[in-house]
Amino acid sequence: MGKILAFINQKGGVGKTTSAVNVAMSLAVSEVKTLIVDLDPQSNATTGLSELIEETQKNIYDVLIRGTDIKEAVAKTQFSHLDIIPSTHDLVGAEIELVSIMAREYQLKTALKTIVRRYDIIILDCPPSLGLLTINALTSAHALIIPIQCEYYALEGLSQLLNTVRLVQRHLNRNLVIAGVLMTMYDSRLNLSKQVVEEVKGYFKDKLFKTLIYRNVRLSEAPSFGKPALLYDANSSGAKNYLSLTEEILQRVS
Amino acid sequence: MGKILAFINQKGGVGKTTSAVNVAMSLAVSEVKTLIVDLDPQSNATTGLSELIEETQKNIYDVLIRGTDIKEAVAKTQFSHLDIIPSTHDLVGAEIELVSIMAREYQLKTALKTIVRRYDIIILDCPPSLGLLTINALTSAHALIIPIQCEYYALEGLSQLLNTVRLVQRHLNRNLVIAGVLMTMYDSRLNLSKQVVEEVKGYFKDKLFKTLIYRNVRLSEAPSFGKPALLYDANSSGAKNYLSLTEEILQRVS
Ligand SMILES: Nc1ncnc2c1ncn2[C@@H]1O[C@H](COP(=O)(O)OP(=O)(O)OP(=O)(O)O)[C@@H](O)[C@H]1O
Ligand SMILES: Nc1ncnc2c1ncn2[C@@H]1O[C@H](COP(=O)(O)OP(=O)(O)OP(=O)(O)O)[C@@H](O)[C@H]1O
Ligand SMILES: [Mg+2]
Ligand SMILES: [Mg+2]
Repeated sequence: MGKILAFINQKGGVGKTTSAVNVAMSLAVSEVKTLIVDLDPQSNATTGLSELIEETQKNIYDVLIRGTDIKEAVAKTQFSHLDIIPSTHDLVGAEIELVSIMAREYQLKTALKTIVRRYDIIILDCPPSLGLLTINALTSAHALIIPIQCEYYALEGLSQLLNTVRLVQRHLNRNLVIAGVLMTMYDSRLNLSKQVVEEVKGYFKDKLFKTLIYRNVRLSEAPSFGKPALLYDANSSGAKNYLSLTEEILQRVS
Repeated sequence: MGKILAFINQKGGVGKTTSAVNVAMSLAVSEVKTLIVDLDPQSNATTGLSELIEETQKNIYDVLIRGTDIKEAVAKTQFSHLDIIPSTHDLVGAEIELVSIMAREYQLKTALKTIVRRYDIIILDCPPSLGLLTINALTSAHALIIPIQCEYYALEGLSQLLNTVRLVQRHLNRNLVIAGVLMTMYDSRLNLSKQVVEEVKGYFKDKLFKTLIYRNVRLSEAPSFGKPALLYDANSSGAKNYLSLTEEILQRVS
């Protein structure tokens, strides 16, 4: 029975997509049947995997707003253990369009129910907001991972994020847990990086993943080739960081 | 008569807040009467200037949703040429609450009308989305500045952003122009940075500001002291980059 794992943080540019894409790839090479769902109108996860995708028919907008069967939106990749439900720019209207739909917070959960048995892990990449797309992800997920950039502003929004998680746990998804907190773009030469890690460790304690994702240019180059770092440069620190993170994730969610 | 200038890009973490805060400060020290309005529920701009703010009463949520007089939300800073309208976490609900308000796209424009004469430039910092808060900013603004991070994913969302700008120009704000496109977090050691700049230059031509904002740790340290870079470390490349950018902005918008 598939575990649904959402990557969430309303702060922008903290590494949600980079983490979702690279964890999905690491899972697939470890023979874990994986589906990644791109819930961001910017469609960055769809781009980051575009070289691998065989053929897309429908997308997540069709599923959430037009009521298309989610099976029609699943696209295969070159890897038998990795499928994707792509996003589209049309999704930018979904936040407003969802407002007036009955049971709007459950649209994704209801759709995923019909395919969750086919996968071991389903990964949800979310936009940088706490709107209805992210609420749908939190309502469907078994667990969430919070990527936090090693920057001061990234600490700011955590209390708001945790408030939203608590509200969802109380009203929409009683079983939702925080699988872990992930430090991203760590630069060992900067005091700021070390200070932010200490602060987060003090607050989240052992929820913090032991793996730190170091700043690594290969991670930001890979998307321009439509591939995760593991395929673009398997020897890069970025690819290795995400492989070791994935092992930690499997220990926590299986 | 004040010019309203919005910093907009739905891609997260591209330097909207860092640019809004540091440009506002550079304007104020050049004796340009400046107001900065924080439209982001994360309130990063409010944090980035928190050391300077004297006393806050109301905030932008009170103005947009509760109909409070905008004059009550204006907070003075230690600098006579810099005022701020702070944000609040309550704003996270505003995207949904605005949906059902009459003339929802004009809430900010109507409010700003009553104070625009007091300032030479009003700066709007926006959240990473194309929702109603950003639409309110685009409807009120005379011009917009698009910060673009020197990263591949940052190129992805530009067509969507330009589509939204065109829609706003056609239906909500006929006079809206793009004042300029700003490259941020430029790292001269990385080919990726150079490639992205070339790509943006090819597309936007002389809309691109000549000033590039280089990656500089002082810019990301300053917010933890509640100050813009100019006050935290006036000799930093970050502070100097924003001073020279501000000169370019004044030439374009005056
Ligand atoms: N560890 C890293 N080292 C270097 N660059 C990174 C790293 N992680 C992410 N990046 C780059 O930083 C930028 C932001 O990352 P990403 O787009 O994954 O964040 P996000 O949280 O998904 O952003 P958004 O909030 O817009 O969805 C991207 O250009 C990405 O390539
Ligand atoms: N030139 C720069 N050099 C180094 N760090 C920078 C620079 N510009 C911004 N930063 C840092 O990068 C992070 C993202 O910048 P910022 O928060 O200003 O972006 P944003 O577009 O406002 O993000 P959001 O989409 O969440 O509103 C912040 O932690 C900031 O301190
Ligand atoms: Mg993303
Ligand atoms: Mg910001």
